[in-house]
Amino acid sequence: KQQYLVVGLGGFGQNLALSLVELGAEVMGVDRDELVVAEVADRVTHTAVADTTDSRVVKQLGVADFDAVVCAIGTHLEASLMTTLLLKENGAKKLVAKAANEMHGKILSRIGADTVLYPEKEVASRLAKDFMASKDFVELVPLTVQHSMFELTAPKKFCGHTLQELHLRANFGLNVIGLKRGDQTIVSPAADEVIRHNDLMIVVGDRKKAQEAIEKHP
Amino acid sequence: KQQYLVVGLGGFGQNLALSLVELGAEVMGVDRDELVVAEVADRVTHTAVADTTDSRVVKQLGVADFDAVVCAIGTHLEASLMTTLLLKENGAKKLVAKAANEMHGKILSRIGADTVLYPEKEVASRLAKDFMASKDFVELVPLTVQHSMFELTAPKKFCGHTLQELHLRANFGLNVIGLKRGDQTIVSPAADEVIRHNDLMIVVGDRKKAQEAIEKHP
Ligand SMILES: Nc1ncnc2c1ncn2[C@@H]1O[C@H](COP(=O)(O)OP(=O)(O)OP(=O)(O)O)[C@@H](O)[C@H]1O
Ligand SMILES: Nc1ncnc2c1ncn2[C@@H]1O[C@H](COP(=O)(O)OP(=O)(O)OP(=O)(O)O)[C@@H](O)[C@H]1O
Repeated sequence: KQQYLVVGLGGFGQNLALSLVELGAEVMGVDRDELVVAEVADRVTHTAVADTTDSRVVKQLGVADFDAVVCAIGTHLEASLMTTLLLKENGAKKLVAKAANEMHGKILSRIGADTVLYPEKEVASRLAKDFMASKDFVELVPLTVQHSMFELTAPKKFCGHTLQELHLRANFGLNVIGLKRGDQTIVSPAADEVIRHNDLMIVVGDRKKAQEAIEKHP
Repeated sequence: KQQYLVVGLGGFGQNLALSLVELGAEVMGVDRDELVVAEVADRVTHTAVADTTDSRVVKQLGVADFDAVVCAIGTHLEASLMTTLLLKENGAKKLVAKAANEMHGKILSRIGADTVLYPEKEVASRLAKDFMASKDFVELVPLTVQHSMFELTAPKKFCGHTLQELHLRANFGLNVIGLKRGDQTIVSPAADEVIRHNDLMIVVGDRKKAQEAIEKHP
């Protein structure tokens, strides 16, 4: 069974500890604030009220036994750095640390964090992309510099035609892997599937080619 | 040109304002803390130092002119609720608010937020999934209840065979849309592409069938 140590049980740490438990892992949660620990004590495998800037405390956590260790102390910079350093020195196999900003993150990497997370930056950047995304071309997953998986609103010119007739792979190198129609999704649609008005085509291919397909066929 | 109003320029608000500007939008950033506003004033279209719990302040922002308005005041609960209410009353077309926890989020929805965000919860949940994901089956994008796009580590039995020979679509309904080999990604691989040891297959299809493909072919 997978075991994780989460130090710092603020918004991020608590949610992480609880998500891991939900997925079947064993989780040890540590925070110096007893009220915060009390909030999750009954839902997390083990908890402890402790100050992880104290090397004696960290020595006793058995850090090296965990599959991964997460330092989720965000805004208390000194505590975050001290804790991360101690976790690394005590043998953390995989060390993830949450950073409050880029400078903080750089230091965390230098002192031993294998992965540095910027939750606010990540979600802010996703929201900005969602706001700015053109409605008929929504990128879902980038695959390479040129290719990705995206959702295209079926251009009018495609409607009433079968996938076969449209020659999307031949003309644009586009692989239509799915069609969203209302609240139904058809995965791997057949060549004789007829495109209807308002269909959302889930496509894999070159972004520029996909833009061409929308613009050249309005 | 798209225009956005971001109230609260903490970690989340600042990153959002800057990401939007980077994507070509016009952004108005507001915060009551002049030091915080000073940090981004030269990189955001317009800024103002103001207390958005004051209805006279919010009246003057021209809230209804923006494509969307974001209340990024996280931990100051009262300010977050007051501001969200005032933004709604002043005509926000699309109102997004950041919540510190579920209770806060519920209230924000009731008083007018169209979308409530929980950045820490979102990233914590993603990290938990990444930790717990089996190494040879990584889900990338869910498509329907049954189908998704995922990465499969090529089972030994596949290696040395062409995609054609493996009959993955015929036997498992799997559409191999890409192959990751080292740091190269081949999108829409040809039928005569030979699978090599350590190839990561990017596949669209039924999850259970994909698991079967890995297990039945070790
Ligand atoms: N020396 C320490 N030892 C153990 N826990 C600590 C220490 N210093 C701070 N913490 C804990 O870390 C937790 C997270 O810190 P804080 O809430 O400041 O971070 P945040 O980044 O604002 O939180 P969030 O996770 O909500 O985004 C707090 O519950 C705090 O008690
Ligand atoms: N009444 C108000 N009017 C305008 N701005 C406000 C008001 N109250 C708080 N703010 C601003 O909101 C910003 C974000 O608040 P705060 O930093 O507490 O949220 P957070 O959720 O901890 O931040 P983060 O965005 O880093 O996750 C702060 O810069 C603060 O000055």
